Amino acid sequence: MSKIIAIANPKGGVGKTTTTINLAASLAIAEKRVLIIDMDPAGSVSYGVGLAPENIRAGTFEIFSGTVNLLETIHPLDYLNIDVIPCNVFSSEQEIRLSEMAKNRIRLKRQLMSFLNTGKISYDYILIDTPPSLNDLTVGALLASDSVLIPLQCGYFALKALQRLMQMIERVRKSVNTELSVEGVLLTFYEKGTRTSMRSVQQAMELFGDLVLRTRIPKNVTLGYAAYEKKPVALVDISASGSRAYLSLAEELLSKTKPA
Amino acid sequence: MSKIIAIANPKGGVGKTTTTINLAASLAIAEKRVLIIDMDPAGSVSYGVGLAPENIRAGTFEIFSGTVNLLETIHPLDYLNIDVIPCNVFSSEQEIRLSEMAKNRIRLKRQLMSFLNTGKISYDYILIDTPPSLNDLTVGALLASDSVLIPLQCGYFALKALQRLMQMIERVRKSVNTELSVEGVLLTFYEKGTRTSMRSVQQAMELFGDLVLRTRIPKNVTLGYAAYEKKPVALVDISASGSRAYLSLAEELLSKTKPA
Ligand SMILES: Nc1ncnc2c1ncn2[C@@H]1O[C@H](COP(=O)(O)OP(=O)(O)OP(=O)(O)O)[C@@H](O)[C@H]1O
Ligand SMILES: Nc1ncnc2c1ncn2[C@@H]1O[C@H](COP(=O)(O)OP(=O)(O)OP(=O)(O)O)[C@@H](O)[C@H]1O
Ligand SMILES: [Mg+2]
Ligand SMILES: [Mg+2]
Repeated sequence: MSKIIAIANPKGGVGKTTTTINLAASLAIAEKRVLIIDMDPAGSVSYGVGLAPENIRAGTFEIFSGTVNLLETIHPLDYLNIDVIPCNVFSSEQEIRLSEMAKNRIRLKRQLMSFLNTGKISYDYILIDTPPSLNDLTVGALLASDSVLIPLQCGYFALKALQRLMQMIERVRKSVNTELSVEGVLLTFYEKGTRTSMRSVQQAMELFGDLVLRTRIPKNVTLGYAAYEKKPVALVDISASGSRAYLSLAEELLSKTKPA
Repeated sequence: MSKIIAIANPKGGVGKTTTTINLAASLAIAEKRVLIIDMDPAGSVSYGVGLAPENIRAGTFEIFSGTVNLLETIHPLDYLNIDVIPCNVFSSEQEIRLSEMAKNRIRLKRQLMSFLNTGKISYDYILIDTPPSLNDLTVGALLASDSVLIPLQCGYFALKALQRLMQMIERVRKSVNTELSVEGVLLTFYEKGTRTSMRSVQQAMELFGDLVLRTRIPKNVTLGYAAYEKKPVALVDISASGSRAYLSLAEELLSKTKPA
């Protein structure tokens, strides 16, 4: 059985895409079979893993338009055992078209369930990157997921964004996806010993208690640089603090999952 | 005649709200009359200027629902000559309701024009903060604006986000707002002398040429800290590099505007 995790926070620039790519890489290094689905028209996942636009045959757009089988949207990476379903939107017409089709919020859940039930490919983890918004694409991802991983940038907290997200999770739980849980709150851009990060840890603990994950992702210039190299940070410099943090995040999540 | 500038970039966390608040403060320090309109349901503007939820009577929600006069949505700040129209969305129901009403994309332009034509209040500058997305709220802001200021974070460029934005600006120009121009591209999180920032400057110049503003906003911890103090950075520490940068941004924009 695959574990499906949505990576979400409507606040922009908190490290959603960076977490999706680097957690996937760390799980793959731990020999898990991983699928990444990109639900953000910005398409940062494909850029960040080096999947060039000209090599994209189909993607999230076709999941909603239903013109191809989900299998056609899957692109294997050549350097790690990770598959990617890119968000293949390259013009504002397509983006408007996708947001109209995404009103059918249950679409991703339906397509994913029927694909997984065929048993053609099985994954240990499916990670879904979401846009910085609470729109139909994000809600569609929440409907399809078992849990939500919430990156939280240390610093001035967009607490309001979190309240909006928690309310939406509640609504989704009451409607179609009663089992949706919070996988954890992940502190990102953490700078040990600074007043800002210490205050953020304290505030996060007060608000979320045990949901705050032990692993904290440090502010690490190699994480930003890895995006230029279009590779997960572990493949750019395994000794970087960002690489070690995402490897320990994978370990922490693996230790939480009860053996199937 | 007011100059209306939308601050937009669909990439999250690049400094849109920080630029809106601190440019407004710098223009007010230069004795200009400024209005900020928040079109982002995250409501970061109100938080960042210290406008508490309990003091908000009406805002962007009522602009679209039409239940009050636009004058009712205006909240003057007590420490600088700045008025704010907050994005007063506090639940996911209201947020869904606002995004439905925002389909009437021309609404903001119409409401703003008819209000300004009454001459009750006149502003030198109206700055519109937008959400990290190319949704109806952002497009509505572009329809109502004279120009777009594009914050661009130094580092890994979300070039795709820019392409989407430029395409949308083109569409808006061809439809209702033929005069929409690019006010400029503003480099943010700039770190003098680092490889990443040097490369970003070079890439921005290649892509945007003269549209790249001379002022660059440095990465400055006081800018992040000012958000905790709920004040523009110039009022927290006028000697901080972030304060000086936004004051010089105001000067650069003022020198570009031909006297009315
Ligand atoms: N821990 C970190 N240390 C340093 N830089 C980081 C870190 N995490 C992310 N970054 C950089 O910060 C920027 C924002 O990260 P990212 O794009 O992953 O955020 P996001 O939440 O996905 O943004 P969006 O809301 O636009 O989807 C990127 O340039 C990324 O390379
Ligand atoms: N030049 C800077 N130096 C340091 N920190 C900054 C700078 N500009 C912004 N910040 C901080 O970075 C974070 C993101 O900035 P901000 O919220 O203004 O971006 P945004 O583009 O409005 O985000 P969103 O896409 O969520 O609306 C905030 O915590 C802010 O305080
Ligand atoms: Mg992202
Ligand atoms: Mg903002």
